[in-house]
Amino acid sequence: KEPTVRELMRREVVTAKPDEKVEEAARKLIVKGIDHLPVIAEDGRLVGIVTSWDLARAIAERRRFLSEIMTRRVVTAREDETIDAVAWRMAQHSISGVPVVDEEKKVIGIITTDDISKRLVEGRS
Amino acid sequence: KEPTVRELMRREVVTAKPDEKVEEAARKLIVKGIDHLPVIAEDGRLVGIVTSWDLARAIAERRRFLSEIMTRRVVTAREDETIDAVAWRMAQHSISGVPVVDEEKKVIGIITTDDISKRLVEGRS
Ligand SMILES: C[S@@+](CC[C@H](N)C(=O)[O-])C[C@H]1O[C@@H](n2cnc3c(N)ncnc32)[C@H](O)[C@@H]1O
Ligand SMILES: C[S@@+](CC[C@H](N)C(=O)[O-])C[C@H]1O[C@@H](n2cnc3c(N)ncnc32)[C@H](O)[C@@H]1O
Repeated sequence: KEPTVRELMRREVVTAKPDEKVEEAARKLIVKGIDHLPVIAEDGRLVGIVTSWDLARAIAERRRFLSEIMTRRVVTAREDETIDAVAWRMAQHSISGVPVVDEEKKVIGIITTDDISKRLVEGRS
Repeated sequence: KEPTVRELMRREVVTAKPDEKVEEAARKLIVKGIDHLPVIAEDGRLVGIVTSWDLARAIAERRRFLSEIMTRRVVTAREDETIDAVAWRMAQHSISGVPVVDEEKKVIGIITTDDISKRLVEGRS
């Protein structure tokens, strides 16, 4: 049987707010050793995503707030999708990770190419 | 037959120098849409690696030169290794990419978990 997103996703998701400073977001990524921060508005809606790559862009473009560098059209996944479908979607968009959302678009997890690559090995051993 | 690193690695490798400014490295990552920069000394030796995650750290710790943030003990791969072996090594070290080196430790390519995840899908279709 094909593995699903539900089996591989991480449920503990570190997030950020649009008015947060770039420096605060950087500290969150470093403390947790992660690369992705879904950006959540006051009302709980997913309004963007920021990766360590966007923070590199903040350096190159001297930006100070997440709202200036975050990507607003977020590519996501649902937990009942196959790993294949999500790996394909990430390859199409040249991205390394997607938030997993429920039917109300609430973020319930995150899955990255690191998780998929790791599965490839675990699946064989 | 198991796929090898040689089949999946990218041969065009963007690199940096240890005395380069963080801002210059950030621009290189942004222009190419990549996350990894092997750091090469004047004599051509691989002396470190910097990722977009390290640049996030440069923001959090207010550092200005690559020599201050680069990782010096670089995890690498050889081109005749299997994808499995390299995916396992990256999972063990919680890293997303490794430079591919020849027998003289010269960098001849790079392979990331994005490349491995993409292969998983291509392999099935
Ligand atoms: C093209 S990717 C390449 C660099 C890196 N691998 C990464 O995923 O960020 C860089 C851009 O993709 C965006 N991005 C990453 N994950 C995303 C997602 N799930 N939905 C939309 N954009 C995303 C980032 O915000 C960033 O601007
Ligand atoms: C633990 S990883 C997690 C974040 C991110 N996924 C990444 O790979 O950078 C972050 C650290 O791993 C280091 N790193 C990344 N690739 C490496 C490699 N091939 N060899 C040694 N260190 C590496 C980076 O320099 C960074 O300090």
